[in-house]
Amino acid sequence: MGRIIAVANQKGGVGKTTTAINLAACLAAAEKKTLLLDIDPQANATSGLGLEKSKIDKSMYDVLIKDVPLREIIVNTPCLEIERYLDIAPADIHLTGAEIELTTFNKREWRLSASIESIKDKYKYIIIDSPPSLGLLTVNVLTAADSVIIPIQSEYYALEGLSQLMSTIDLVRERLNSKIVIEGALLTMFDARTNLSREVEAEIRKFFKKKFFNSIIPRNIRLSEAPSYGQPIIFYDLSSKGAKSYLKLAKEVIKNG
Amino acid sequence: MGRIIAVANQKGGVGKTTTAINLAACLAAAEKKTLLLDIDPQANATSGLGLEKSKIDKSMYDVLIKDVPLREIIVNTPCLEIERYLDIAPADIHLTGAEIELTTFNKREWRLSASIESIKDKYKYIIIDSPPSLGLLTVNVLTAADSVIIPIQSEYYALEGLSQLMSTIDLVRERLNSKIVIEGALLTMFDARTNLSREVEAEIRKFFKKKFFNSIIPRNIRLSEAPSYGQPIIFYDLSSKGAKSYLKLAKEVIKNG
Ligand SMILES: Nc1ncnc2c1ncn2[C@@H]1O[C@H](COP(=O)(O)OP(=O)(O)OP(=O)(O)O)[C@@H](O)[C@H]1O
Ligand SMILES: Nc1ncnc2c1ncn2[C@@H]1O[C@H](COP(=O)(O)OP(=O)(O)OP(=O)(O)O)[C@@H](O)[C@H]1O
Ligand SMILES: [Mg+2]
Ligand SMILES: [Mg+2]
Repeated sequence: MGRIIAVANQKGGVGKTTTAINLAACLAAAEKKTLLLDIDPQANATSGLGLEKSKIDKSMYDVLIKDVPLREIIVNTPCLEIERYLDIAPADIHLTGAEIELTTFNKREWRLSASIESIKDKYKYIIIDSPPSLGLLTVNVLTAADSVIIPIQSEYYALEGLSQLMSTIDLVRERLNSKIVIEGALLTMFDARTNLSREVEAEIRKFFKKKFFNSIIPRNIRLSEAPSYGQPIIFYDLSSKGAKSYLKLAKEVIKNG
Repeated sequence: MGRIIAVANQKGGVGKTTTAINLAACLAAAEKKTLLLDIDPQANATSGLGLEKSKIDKSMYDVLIKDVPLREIIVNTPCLEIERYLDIAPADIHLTGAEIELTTFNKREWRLSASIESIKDKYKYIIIDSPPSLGLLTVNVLTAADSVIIPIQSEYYALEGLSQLMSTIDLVRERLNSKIVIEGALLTMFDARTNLSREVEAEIRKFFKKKFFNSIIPRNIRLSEAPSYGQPIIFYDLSSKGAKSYLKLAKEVIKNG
């Protein structure tokens, strides 16, 4: 059952949360039972799907640090259209301290992987949104994951951090999780009119070779408006370029198995 | 002498590095002796100013963890136009492990502040670029700083993290650094044509009241092209909107003292 897909890149603001939310929503719309797991202390995936921070009782902090079983924190999505197929394991502000607290635990890289074991078979896909760093929270995500989607903004700095990310993934594969593979690199905020986007695309294709999604996410203002309504793009504006590109991405992920 | 200004916001991709590099370059162009200090493991400020990662012998990692004096790692900027006024304390990839290593040190929040003491009087301004997190590296930056510039992308998620950032700054002021003040909130990647940008602007002005820079940084492709040439915007394209807005910001910072 459940395929665990991490969405990770330590570079900030590259579209990790936007990808995690919209991929999870498109998979649910395709009637695949999906869990969106938010490990980022900013809890953007949690609020971007319309969950109110004040209504969240327990979060991923309680799972990672207080040994609360994952199924006790899982809530159903507020999006009625896909409520039968999409659940969320919310994050909250306490996760900010989790990285330092985790350093004192035994088997600290395995906390997330161990917590997912008990619910893994309830879902076809488990999508995990990570914070912009390569600290213990992201290492936990990579240790739990079957594969990784790497969103890459079509900008210069986005190229800089790739070798650091790849060597971290290699290290996790050698020492913590031998099964992890690259699901694919995903170009985000792509603007075909600029040389910069096209230059970055050429570099990324060379770097990732076959591990490159055909779907490219264009820069699209509707994608950045949707979270303020707590909705995935397919329910905020199905006719937008953003919605079409994430539906295409979900099709590719489903085709991969 | 030296005013220490942190550029901080845990939200990723909001323009921290772009602001740190271009503000430092504009201050140097105004013949104010400036040090740009890069504490981000991604080392984007270091490469964005044209320093080659392979040529960097020692970095901020060695200062924070190995007690190397800060003056030993400081290099002069490769930008000939401002080489008499701009120095850089580079970051490198080893900083990724620094957060975990710092947890074991005594007075771990003070490591940066203590290291700056010895060189503080050599500069009029010390600008510090921080990583996208509220972990020990950013706490070190806030503990060392006299004031904080908060770049805010004109987007929904950028609003979400502000109360978390403000409570961290308040906590640092209470327990670690009573002198720290907000230098100002700086709107970045602003696109006056979109409702989203204008809505976020209204919210930010309400939130920050007087602590709000008049300068607003527009979305400007030249700003994202400049780092691939290792140049600040005022030398890459002085006629661009990006250059004009950062020159205006530098004037405001100089006016503040
Ligand atoms: N394709 C797109 N077109 C336009 N705006 C986008 C697109 N993708 C994301 N955005 C916006 O860009 C900003 C950054 O995206 P997002 O927050 O998803 O990145 P992230 O990698 O999760 O950031 P962080 O590193 O802080 O976790 C957000 O305000 C989001 O709404
Ligand atoms: N005003 C602007 N107009 C257009 N592009 C911009 C602007 N400011 C920054 N950028 C680009 O947006 C991206 C994010 O900016 P930057 O890297 O400075 O943010 P950051 O907050 O330092 O990110 P991180 O959280 O990863 O440290 C970069 O590719 C940068 O070149
Ligand atoms: Mg995010
Ligand atoms: Mg940066």
